[in-house]
Amino acid sequence: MGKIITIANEKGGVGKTSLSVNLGAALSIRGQQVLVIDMDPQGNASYILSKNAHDEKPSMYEVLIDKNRKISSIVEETTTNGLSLAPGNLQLAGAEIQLIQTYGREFALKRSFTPDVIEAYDYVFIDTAPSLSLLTINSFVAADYILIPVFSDFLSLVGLNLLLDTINISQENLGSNVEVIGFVITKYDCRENISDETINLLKAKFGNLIYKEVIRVNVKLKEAPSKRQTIFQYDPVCIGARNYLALANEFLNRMNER
Amino acid sequence: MGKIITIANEKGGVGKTSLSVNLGAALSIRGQQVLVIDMDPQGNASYILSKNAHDEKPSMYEVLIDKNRKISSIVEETTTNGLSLAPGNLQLAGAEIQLIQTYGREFALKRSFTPDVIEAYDYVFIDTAPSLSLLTINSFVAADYILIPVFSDFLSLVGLNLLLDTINISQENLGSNVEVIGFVITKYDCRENISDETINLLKAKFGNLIYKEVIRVNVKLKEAPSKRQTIFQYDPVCIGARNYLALANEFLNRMNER
Ligand SMILES: Nc1ncnc2c1ncn2[C@@H]1O[C@H](COP(=O)(O)OP(=O)(O)OP(=O)(O)O)[C@@H](O)[C@H]1O
Ligand SMILES: Nc1ncnc2c1ncn2[C@@H]1O[C@H](COP(=O)(O)OP(=O)(O)OP(=O)(O)O)[C@@H](O)[C@H]1O
Ligand SMILES: [Mg+2]
Ligand SMILES: [Mg+2]
Repeated sequence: MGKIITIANEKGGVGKTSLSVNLGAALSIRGQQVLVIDMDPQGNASYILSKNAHDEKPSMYEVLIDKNRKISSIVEETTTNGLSLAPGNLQLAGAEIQLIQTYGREFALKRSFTPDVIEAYDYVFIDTAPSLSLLTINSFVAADYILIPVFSDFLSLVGLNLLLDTINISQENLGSNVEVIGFVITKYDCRENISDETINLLKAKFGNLIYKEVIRVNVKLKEAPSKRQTIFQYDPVCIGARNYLALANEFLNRMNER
Repeated sequence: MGKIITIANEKGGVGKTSLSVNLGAALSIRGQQVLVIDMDPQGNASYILSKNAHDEKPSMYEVLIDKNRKISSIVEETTTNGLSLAPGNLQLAGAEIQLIQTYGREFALKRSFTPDVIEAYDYVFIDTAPSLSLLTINSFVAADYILIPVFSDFLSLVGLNLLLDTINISQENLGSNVEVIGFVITKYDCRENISDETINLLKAKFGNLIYKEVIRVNVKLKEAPSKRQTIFQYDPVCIGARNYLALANEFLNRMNER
């Protein structure tokens, strides 16, 4: 039975896509079957993982708007074994406006998770846009767990209360059982004091929810997306690749303890 | 007659707030009267500039929803002379849903720009959220110009076509005269090849629209927001402060040439 994990933080540029793509790839290297669903109209995860440009092909937009369209009909293989993609593109922004008028608008994504999808994968990661929009609410309601990436800078902490409040609303008003299972520091620079200050603030507030494995700042992680590659394809021995493998181990250990 | 400039890029974490706050402050140091309007529900610009927490006070939410509420009634002084703030907060996310059902929903912000506001300032900067939502469309329609911040990494280039298409739509469908006046590189790391690669790609595509002055990567720019300070208050002699002053000069020169 696959677990569905939404990667979310409305603060922009804090490593949501990097985490979805590279943790997904690291888990597939560890033998897990992983699906990445791109629910961000920017389509950055799709840009990195898709073998071909998909603006004309059906994507998550069709799945949300057409009840008869299954996720399995849009899933494509990536160049990483064991890692599949359900692409998103800018039409998703249109889905947002169309869904607002419908009944059960917050459940469109959950409705599309038929048993054939869930049983085919060990883990499903949902990459979200940097906003608490209806698409992101859909991703909260459809998920079992939420993983929150943060950069070790102060502004990425400021909005966490709003994020947690919105998750609470999904639980109370929409009957979702989704649970925050952790925070991942996706860019740590040991040379900067602000990094340690920020991490200490996070640990003081969220304790063991903060993953022990951090991803160090690493230019390779910035370069890999320009080649449309995961960190493992771009430079499998760099610190970024090793950090993501260690993170995958911690992730699996934490999941097994549940 | 003040010029209204929207700072926008749906890519998250590329320096929208940093540019709004620090270019605004640099211009006020150069003797200009500047207003920063926070149209991002995250309220990061308000967090940095506001003298007091404003979740309970009226903000841009009230201005958009209540036709009788003027911007001037919510404007507050900041601790920087010549720099004022029209705060935003998380209620703005509610304005998005409420506005969608109304006629002329894209013009709510433009309607609130009465002559008393425009004439009181030399420049009005509008900080936006990392999404092409109705609030951001409002910011396109209400503005004279758009300034686009980019980080020198590849993913912040991928979404630029979508941004420019959306600006086009505002011009064609909503009769807005808004014009993109430039791209600012808000974080340049001369030690990374990806930075030069990205800048060359931008210059090849957008030519002279790319501002010559770049903001170098500088940890002080990361630290200043945690103290709720502009870069000039935090460390007026650091490279970040000098870069923003040079940027303000180029900005004024370009504005005078128009
Ligand atoms: N550990 C790291 N070291 C250096 N750069 C990193 C690291 N992790 C991510 N990056 C880079 O930081 C930028 C932002 O990351 P990413 O795009 O994954 O964030 P995001 O939260 O998905 O952004 P958005 O809010 O736009 O969806 C990207 O260019 C990415 O390559
Ligand atoms: N030149 C720079 N050097 C180092 N850090 C920088 C620089 N410019 C901005 N930053 C930091 O990068 C982070 C992202 O910047 P900022 O929050 O201004 O981006 P944004 O586009 O407003 O984000 P969002 O999409 O969430 O609104 C902040 O922590 C900021 O302090
Ligand atoms: Mg992303
Ligand atoms: Mg911002």
